[in-house]
Amino acid sequence: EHLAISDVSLDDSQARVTIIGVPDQPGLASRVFRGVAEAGVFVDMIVQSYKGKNGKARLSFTVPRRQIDSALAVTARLQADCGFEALSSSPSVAKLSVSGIGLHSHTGVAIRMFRALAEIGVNVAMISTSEVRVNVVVSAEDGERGLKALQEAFADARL
Amino acid sequence: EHLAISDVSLDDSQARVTIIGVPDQPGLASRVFRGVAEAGVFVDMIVQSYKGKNGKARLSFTVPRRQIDSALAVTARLQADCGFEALSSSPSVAKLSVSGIGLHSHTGVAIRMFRALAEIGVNVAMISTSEVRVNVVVSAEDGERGLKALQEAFADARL
Ligand SMILES: C[C@@H](O)[C@H](N)C(=O)O
Ligand SMILES: C[C@@H](O)[C@H](N)C(=O)O
Repeated sequence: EHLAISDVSLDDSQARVTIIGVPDQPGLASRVFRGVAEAGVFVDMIVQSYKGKNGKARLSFTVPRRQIDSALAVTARLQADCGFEALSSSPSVAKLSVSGIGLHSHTGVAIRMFRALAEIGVNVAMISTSEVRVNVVVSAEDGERGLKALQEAFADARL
Repeated sequence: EHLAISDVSLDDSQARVTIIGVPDQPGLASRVFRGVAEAGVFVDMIVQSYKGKNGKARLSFTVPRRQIDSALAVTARLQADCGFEALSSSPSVAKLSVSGIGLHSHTGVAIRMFRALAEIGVNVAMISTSEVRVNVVVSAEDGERGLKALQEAFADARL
């Protein structure tokens, strides 16, 4: 498979907020992110996987590390109103990104990323793919060595 | 806020697979997606939100509708080996996408999307954002009216 990679990068400026047990009804995502934006918090990655057996969704998002306290304050205030089961967060995470060119390459890109990170024992905490880019979140400690592993794994495919 | 939107689109060719209760250890994502690729299934969107209170992750991905059976066969075969708690799927979903230009617009894009869908009572089932694009999955029945609502919501921002 011919992969054409334009960029492999590490963003270690982010923190993570996860809302566990979000009622899966229209309007909740809008309330959460409007509240976070009104508090002046800049959200980077937003990820929601499909609901679980209990019918509740799980929303994760990343914010600049210096804004984690205001992001948590907003979600904690919404918790009672919206019926969230729990909040979890991390003061620092690392986002690893690989950008490919063309629709058919992003699956190949994802598979190669997951394999490269698995081989060095790095756990993938969040995944978000789009047509031209695959983003994964790993622990802050794994950022640098994750980046090195991905640079090697894609060395032959760089544009 | 000046939003610059290059595209609002609906892809109603996809189906969804969700693996509930994935052990959150290095290597699992690699095994799943290598298995799915070896079965010749083309994966479009991959989403993993952060693990829940039970320490297990939840992986959702979309595949062409005609390939849902082989995708489920692969994940069912892996279920016992990898210790997945459950599988869920949908034979048809609708992916709504809005592409923005420039880093600072994608949060504004996401908020406007969520609000537009909330106002017409469309439930957001999955979310995946990247720097230039926001993808949400809704039910197949909500695809067309979701697209119309987004076209109106972003009419003033189209490039
Ligand atoms: C769940 C899955 O992503 C796992 N954490 C892995 O690294 O492969
Ligand atoms: C969980 C959240 O995304 C909800 N389903 C909504 O539509 O807002």
